Amino acid sequence: SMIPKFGKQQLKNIIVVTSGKGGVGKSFVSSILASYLRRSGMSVGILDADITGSSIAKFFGLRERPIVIADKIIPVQSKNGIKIISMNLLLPEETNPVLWRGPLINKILQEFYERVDWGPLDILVLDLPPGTSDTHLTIYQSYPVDGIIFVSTPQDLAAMIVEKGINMAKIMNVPIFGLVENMSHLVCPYCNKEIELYGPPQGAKVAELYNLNFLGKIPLDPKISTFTDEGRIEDYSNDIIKEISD
Amino acid sequence: SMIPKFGKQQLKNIIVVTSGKGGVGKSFVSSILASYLRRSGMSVGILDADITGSSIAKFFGLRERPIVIADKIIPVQSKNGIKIISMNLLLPEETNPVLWRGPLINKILQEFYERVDWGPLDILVLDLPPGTSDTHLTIYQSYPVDGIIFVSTPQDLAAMIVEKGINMAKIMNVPIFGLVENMSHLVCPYCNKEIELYGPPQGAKVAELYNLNFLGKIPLDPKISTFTDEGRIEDYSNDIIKEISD
Ligand SMILES: Nc1ncnc2c1ncn2[C@@H]1O[C@H](COP(=O)(O)OP(=O)(O)O)[C@@H](O)[C@H]1O
Ligand SMILES: Nc1ncnc2c1ncn2[C@@H]1O[C@H](COP(=O)(O)OP(=O)(O)O)[C@@H](O)[C@H]1O
Ligand SMILES: [Zn+2]
Repeated sequence: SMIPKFGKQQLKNIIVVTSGKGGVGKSFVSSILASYLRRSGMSVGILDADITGSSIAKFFGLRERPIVIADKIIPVQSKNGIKIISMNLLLPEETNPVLWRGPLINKILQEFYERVDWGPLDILVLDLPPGTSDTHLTIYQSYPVDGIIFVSTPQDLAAMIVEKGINMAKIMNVPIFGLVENMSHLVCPYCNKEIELYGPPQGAKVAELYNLNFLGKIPLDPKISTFTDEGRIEDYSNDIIKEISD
Repeated sequence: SMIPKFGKQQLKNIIVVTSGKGGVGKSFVSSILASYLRRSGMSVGILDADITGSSIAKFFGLRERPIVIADKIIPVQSKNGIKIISMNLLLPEETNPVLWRGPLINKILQEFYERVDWGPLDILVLDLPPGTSDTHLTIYQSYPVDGIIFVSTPQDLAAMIVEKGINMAKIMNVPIFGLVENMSHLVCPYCNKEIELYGPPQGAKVAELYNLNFLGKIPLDPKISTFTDEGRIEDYSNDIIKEISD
C-alpha cells in the first residue's frame, strides 16, 4: 500500500484485537489482556478504535474527559494505571450517537494515534469494531501493527465471518499472533453440567485450517457481564486468561 | 435531509431491524420475523444490509448466485418463498472478505434497493450492521423506511449502545416500532433452572425510558445456533415469536 505508515513513537508492541463479527467478546478480550499484562508489570495502553460503539471506557468504569495540554490529548488512566482513550470519553453523554461516515472516522483514528500523548509503552492494544471496512483498512494501512489476535465463538456463523477477517489480514500482510475462542461453553451454576450454548467448540480447528496459533478457549461466565457493567474488569481474573496472555 | 429518498416501488412496508451493538441477534430477529410473516401468507423480502458481515444467506441455507436479467438482479428465494439478497451470495466463497470503504458500501446498498427486482411485497425487512456510520446514514437518509425494530440484550453495555441507535433514529426522524430483548435468560437443559447469563432483563425499562413499545423478550436457546448454522431458520418456531411479530 502506498499510504505511509505512522511512526512507532515510543510504543514497543502494537497489538490489534479483532474478529469481523460483533458481540463475540473483542472488547472483553482486549480488556482482560491489557489488565493481565499491566498486573505483570508492563506499561500498557488501550486505544478503543470502535468509534461509533465504544465500550472500553465503560468496562473500566471511566467517565472523566481526557484533558488537552499544548495540543496533545492526555489519555485517561484506569485504576491500575492502564492508559485509555475511547470515543465515549469525549461525548457529553455515553448514549450520544456518533453519526460519522468513513472520512471522519479515519480522521479521529489518526488523532487517537498521533495526538494522544501515549508516552513510552510496552504494549498498545487496539480494540477494533466489527466488519472489514474503513476502520480496519485505515489501521492495517497506516498503523505499524505488530500482530493481530482474532476472537471467535463456537458457531459456524462466527467462524465464517472471523475467517473473512483472517483472510483480510493475510491479503494485507499483517502478522497474526493467534486465535482465541470465547464463550466456548457454560457450566450451569446450579447443576454444574456443561452446556454448549453455541454448539461444539471449533476454535482449534479454525486455527489449524489457517495455520494460526490457537491461544485457548474462554468459557461463558455469568460473572463477566457483571464486572463489565460495573466498570470493574480489572478485578476479573481467571487462570485461563493467564495462559492466553503468556 | 436534502438527499432525495428513493421511491417506495411496490413495497408496502419497509422495516429496519437494528441495534447499534453487534452479536445481539439482529440477523436472527430479522430472519424469524420474516419467516413468521411469510408463514401467515404475506409476500416478504430480506435485504441484508450488513455488507462486510453478511449472515442472512447462511441462516436460510442459500448459496446460489442471484441471476441478472435485463439489468435487474433477481433475488434468491428461500425454501418458503422469502426473497433474499445478501452480499455473501455475490462472493465466490462465503469466507471472502469485502474490503470496501463507505462510498462503495453506499453504492451497493443503492443497487440492492433499486436494481433488485423485488416485485410487489407486503414487507421488506432490512437487516443492518452494528454501529451508526455509513450504512445507517445512507438507509435512514435515502430509503423510505416505515419503522425500526431495535434488538437489545440484558447487559447495561448493550443498553448503552442500543440507546445510541435509538437516539440516532430520533435525531433523523425515523419512526420506531419498538424494542425486542433477546438472550434474556437461559433455562438449563439439564436441571431446568433459569440462568441470567447477561444479568437481569431490562428491555422493558429501556423501552419505557424512550417511550417505545416493548415487543417482548426471547430467551437463549441452544437449538437456535444449530438452526442458523444448518441454514434451517425457517424451521425454527416458538410461541414468543408469534407474539412479537403480531
Ligand atoms: N466469556 C464470556 N462470558 C460471559 N459474558 C461475556 C463473555 N465474553 C464477553 N461477554 C459479555 O458479552 C458482551 C459482549 O462482549 P464485547 O466484548 O462487548 O464483544 P464485542 O467487543 O465483540 O462486541 C459484554 O457484555 C461482555 O461482558
Ligand atoms: N436467543 C438466542 N439464543 C441462542 N442463540 C442465539 C439467540 N439469538 C441469536 N443467537 C445466535 O447468536 C449468534 C449471533 O446472532 P446474530 O443474529 O448473528 O447477531 P447480530 O446480527 O446482532 O450480529 C448467531 O449464531 C445466532 O444463532
Ligand atoms: Zn443446570
